[in-house]
Amino acid sequence: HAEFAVIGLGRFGSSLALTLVERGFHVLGIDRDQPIVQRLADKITQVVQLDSTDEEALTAVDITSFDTVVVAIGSNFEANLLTTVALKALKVERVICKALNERQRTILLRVGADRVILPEFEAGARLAQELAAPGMVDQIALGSEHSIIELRVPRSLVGQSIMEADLRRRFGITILAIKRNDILTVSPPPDYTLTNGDILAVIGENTCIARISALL
Amino acid sequence: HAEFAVIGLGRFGSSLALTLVERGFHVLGIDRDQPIVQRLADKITQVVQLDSTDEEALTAVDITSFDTVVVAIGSNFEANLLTTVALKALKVERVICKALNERQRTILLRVGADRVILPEFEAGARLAQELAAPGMVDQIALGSEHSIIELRVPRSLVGQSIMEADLRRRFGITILAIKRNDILTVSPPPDYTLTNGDILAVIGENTCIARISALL
Ligand SMILES: Nc1ncnc2c1ncn2[C@@H]1O[C@H](COP(=O)(O)OP(=O)(O)OP(=O)(O)O)[C@@H](O)[C@H]1O
Ligand SMILES: Nc1ncnc2c1ncn2[C@@H]1O[C@H](COP(=O)(O)OP(=O)(O)OP(=O)(O)O)[C@@H](O)[C@H]1O
Repeated sequence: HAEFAVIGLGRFGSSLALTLVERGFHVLGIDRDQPIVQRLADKITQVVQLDSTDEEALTAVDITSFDTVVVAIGSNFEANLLTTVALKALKVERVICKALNERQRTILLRVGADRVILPEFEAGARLAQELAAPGMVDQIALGSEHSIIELRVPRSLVGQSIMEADLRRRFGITILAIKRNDILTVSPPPDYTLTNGDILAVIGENTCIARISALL
Repeated sequence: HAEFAVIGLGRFGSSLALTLVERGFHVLGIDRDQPIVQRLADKITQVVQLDSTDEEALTAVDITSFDTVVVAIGSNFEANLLTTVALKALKVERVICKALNERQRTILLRVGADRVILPEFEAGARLAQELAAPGMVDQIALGSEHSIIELRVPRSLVGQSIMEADLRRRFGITILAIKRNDILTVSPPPDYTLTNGDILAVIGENTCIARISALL
């Protein structure tokens, strides 16, 4: 059963820790700021005040017993870097770091971070994808070549049956399921009539997916 | 054809603007800091230096001609708020704001922001979801009751045919597609043998999805 330690309980770190607790995981929260530790004390499994650049302090809380330690310190890069180096020296299995830019990411990976996240940049790119394809509700990549996307039925297809819409021939995509209000139809039949408000889950190669997005 | 203006070209704002430009959209970037404007001048369709709390300056760049304006100013809440108020007074159609906490979000919505994003909090929650279900590659919600999830085939199912795995009866989920290396099989047949490394795209009610996540 995985256990997590989160060092740095700012916006990113605290929401990470609280969400993991919500999911039933044991979380140790660490921050050097006493008011922050106090505020979260009864919301996270265990919260301690310590300076994470101090290897002895990390050892004292048995940091290596955690499968994953997240270093969620952004604006103090030196503390972030020293903490990451300390965690890897103590042989913590997986260390995930926040960073503020690519230069920091490169350095952290070089000193042994297993993964580095740039939350603000990723959030900006994510919002852009959403704004760029407003009819598209969501999408997941299936390998590097294919995607499943969820989209509102395009106006130009409303009233057509699946057979008439002819999506496989026109766009190379297959409708996996359709959600109409609360009813889900998996592998809908060819005579199913597409109705305004239907949510379609379709699968196809990424180039094909791009072409249907143009319909939206 | 939608056009976007992004006010505040920090990490969140700049990556939003650059990603929209990559997607072929016309973007106006605004920042009061000259070095930032200079650095992005040849990467964004159009970049201007101005103080976004100045309604006249906003009018001078024809801000109402943009369908969507994003206020990506975080640490200066007063500027964020005044800018949002100015944009709505000028009747900008859609205003999306960044905010640093729930209190700021409430205030911005109250003065007319159409949507408020908390990027660091959302990034923390998103990482938590990923860490919480490591066998699960990705997921999309299909309405409030169902999800499509992409998962690595659980070890306990390797070597079984789809019929033997009996996922619909055991877990209430349907396999929509399977990716093996670069081959995608949509609606795989009952005699398809699940192999180590296969990526499954399955659909089901959220409670059922939670139960198969326990297998991972
Ligand atoms: N050496 C350290 N040991 C423990 N905690 C630390 C240390 N340095 C910073 N912190 C804590 O990390 C938290 C987050 O740090 P900071 O605010 O610098 O990052 P941020 O990236 O701006 O945060 P946010 O996630 O809110 O965007 C703060 O609560 C701070 O007290
Ligand atoms: N009144 C203003 N008019 C125009 N630009 C502004 C104004 N106030 C702040 N900015 C710009 O907004 C940008 C982002 O602001 P700030 O750094 O405060 O936000 P942040 O949320 O910390 O950024 P990040 O997206 O990097 O996390 C900065 O480049 C700053 O110059």
